[in-house]
Amino acid sequence: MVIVIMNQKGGVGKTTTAVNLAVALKRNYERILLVDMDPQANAGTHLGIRADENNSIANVFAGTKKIPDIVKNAEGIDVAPSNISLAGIELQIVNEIGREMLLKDILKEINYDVVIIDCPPSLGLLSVNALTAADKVIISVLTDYFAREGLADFLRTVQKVKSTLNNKLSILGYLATNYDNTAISKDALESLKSHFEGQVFKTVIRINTHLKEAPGAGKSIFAYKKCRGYEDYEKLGEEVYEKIK
Amino acid sequence: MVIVIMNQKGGVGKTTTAVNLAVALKRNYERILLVDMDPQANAGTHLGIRADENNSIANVFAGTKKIPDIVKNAEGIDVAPSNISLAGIELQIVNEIGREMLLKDILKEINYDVVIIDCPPSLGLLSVNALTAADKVIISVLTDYFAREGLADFLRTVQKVKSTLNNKLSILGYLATNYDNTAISKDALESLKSHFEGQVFKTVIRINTHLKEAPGAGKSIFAYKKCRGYEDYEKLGEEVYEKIK
Ligand SMILES: Nc1ncnc2c1ncn2[C@@H]1O[C@H](COP(=O)(O)OP(=O)(O)OP(=O)(O)O)[C@@H](O)[C@H]1O
Ligand SMILES: Nc1ncnc2c1ncn2[C@@H]1O[C@H](COP(=O)(O)OP(=O)(O)OP(=O)(O)O)[C@@H](O)[C@H]1O
Ligand SMILES: [Mg+2]
Ligand SMILES: [Mg+2]
Repeated sequence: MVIVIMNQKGGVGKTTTAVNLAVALKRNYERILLVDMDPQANAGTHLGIRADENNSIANVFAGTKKIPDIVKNAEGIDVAPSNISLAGIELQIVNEIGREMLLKDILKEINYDVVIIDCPPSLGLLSVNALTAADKVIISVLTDYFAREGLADFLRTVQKVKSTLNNKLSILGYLATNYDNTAISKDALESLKSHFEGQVFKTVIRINTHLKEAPGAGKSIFAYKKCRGYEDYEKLGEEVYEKIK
Repeated sequence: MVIVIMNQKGGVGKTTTAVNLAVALKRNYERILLVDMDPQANAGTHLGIRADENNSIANVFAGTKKIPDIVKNAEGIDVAPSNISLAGIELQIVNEIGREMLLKDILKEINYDVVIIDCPPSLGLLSVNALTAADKVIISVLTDYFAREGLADFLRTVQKVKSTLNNKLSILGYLATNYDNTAISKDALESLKSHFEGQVFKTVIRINTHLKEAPGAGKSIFAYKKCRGYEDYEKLGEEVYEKIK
C-alpha cells in the first residue's frame, strides 16, 4: 500500500504528517518505508537522517543505487532520504520516455507493508511520479484563508494521472492541520467539510509547538513528547489503518 | 528597482511579505508593481484579485498580452496576477533559447519605481526568471527548526544566476517571520544572525493572527487592522526604503 502526502501549497504540514503517520502505522504494520521525494529533504532531517551525495533517492533515479543501498532506519521505520540533487533529476528526466513511471518501477523491486511518500510543494514531475506510484493520496490542508485555494488544480492533476497513468489512484482523505480554534480555522474546516463531503478525516491535527520542536531533536512526535500532537497523530494512524486494512 | 521575495521552503511568509511590503512602500514611492510568479496565485488572491484565463502573467509569457493589459489595481498598487496556467508555461519554456531571460525582457518594457515579485516554493525556471530580472533578493525565513535548511542550496542558485545571467543581483537581507518568542523561534533567529552576519533585517515579523485573516478580507494588513502585523510590516517598509533609496 503506497500512500502519498501532497498539496502544492507550501508549509501545510506534509512532512510533519508523512513522518508522524509513518511512525504511527508501525503499531499495525511490520515493514514501513518513508520515501522523501522533496529535494529540500525535510522528511529525512526530521528524523535526524541526512543523505550524502551518493546515497539518496536521486542516485536511485539516476540508476547508480537501489533503495536497499540508501535506506536508513529510525524509530523502527526505513527511510529513503533525498537531497538537493533530486531537483537536478527533475530537470534531467523532462525528455525521458516513461518519465512519470520511474518511481513506480523503483518501488516494484521492494517489499514493504506500507510506503509513505513525502512530496515537494509543487505539481511538477517529482510529484507526478509519486502519484503514478501511489494507491492512495492524503491531502494535507492548512486551516487558513488559502486552505481551499489550489485544491481544484490539484484535483485536476490527480484526475489526469488517474485516467492516463495510474487508474488505481484514489483519495484517502483531506487532513486539516494547524487547527487553532480561531474563526479563520473554523471557517476553513467547515468549508473543507462542505466541499469535500465525507472525504475529510475525522482526526484534525491541532496547532502544537511540540510538533515544531520534534524535528529539532531529530524525532517523530512519538519519540519526543506526549502532547496534543502525539494524540492527534496517534488518532490519525488509527483512522488511516481502519481505512486501508 | 526590482525586489524578489524568495525561499524554496513552503509556507514561510513569502506572499504575506510580498503583498504587505509592496503596500508599505507606497508611502515612499509613486508607482509600485506586484508581480505574482507563483502558479498558486496567492499574491493576487490576498488582495482580492483573481486573473481569468486570458489575463494573467502566463499570457504575457505566452506573448499574447502585455503587462498593462493584465494589471489590476488594489490599495494604490498595480498587481500583475498569475493563475495555474503559469505552471504549464514553466514546462513549455524548458527548451526555449534564453528561457531564463523572459521576465527580464517583459519588465524592460514597463516603468515602475519598485517592482516586487512573489515566487513559488521551488528553484525551478519561474524562480530563476525572477532572479534574472531582479536587483535585490529578500529571503523570507520561518523561525522554526527547518529555518536554515535549504538556504545553502538557495545561495548556490543565487550565485549561479549572478555569475552567468545577472551580475547586478545581490541579497537585500534575510527576513525572520512568524516569530513567536518560543525557544525554537529564538534559536532559529540567533542561528540566522550568526550565519548571515549583518544581513538579517532588524525588523522581525512576529506571529499575528490578523496577518492570517487579512487575505480572507482581500486586503493588505494596512487596510485590514492596526496590530502587530501592521507595525512590523510598516517597520520593514521603512528599513527596506533606507536600504534601497
Ligand atoms: N500541527 C502543527 N502545529 C504546529 N506547527 C506545525 C504543525 N504542523 C506543522 N507545523 C510546523 O509548520 C512548519 C511547516 O510544516 P511542514 O514542514 O510539515 O510543511 P510542508 O507542507 O511539508 O512544507 P513544504 O511545503 O516546504 O514541504 C514546520 O515548522 C512544522 O514544524
Ligand atoms: N507573521 C505571521 N503570523 C501569522 N501567520 C502568518 C504570518 N506570516 C504568514 N502567515 C500565514 O502563514 C501561511 C503561509 O504564509 P504565506 O502564504 O505568506 O507563505 P508562502 O511562503 O508564500 O507560502 P508558499 O510557499 O505556498 O508560497 C498563511 O496562512 C499566512 O497567512
Ligand atoms: Mg515538506
Ligand atoms: Mg506564497
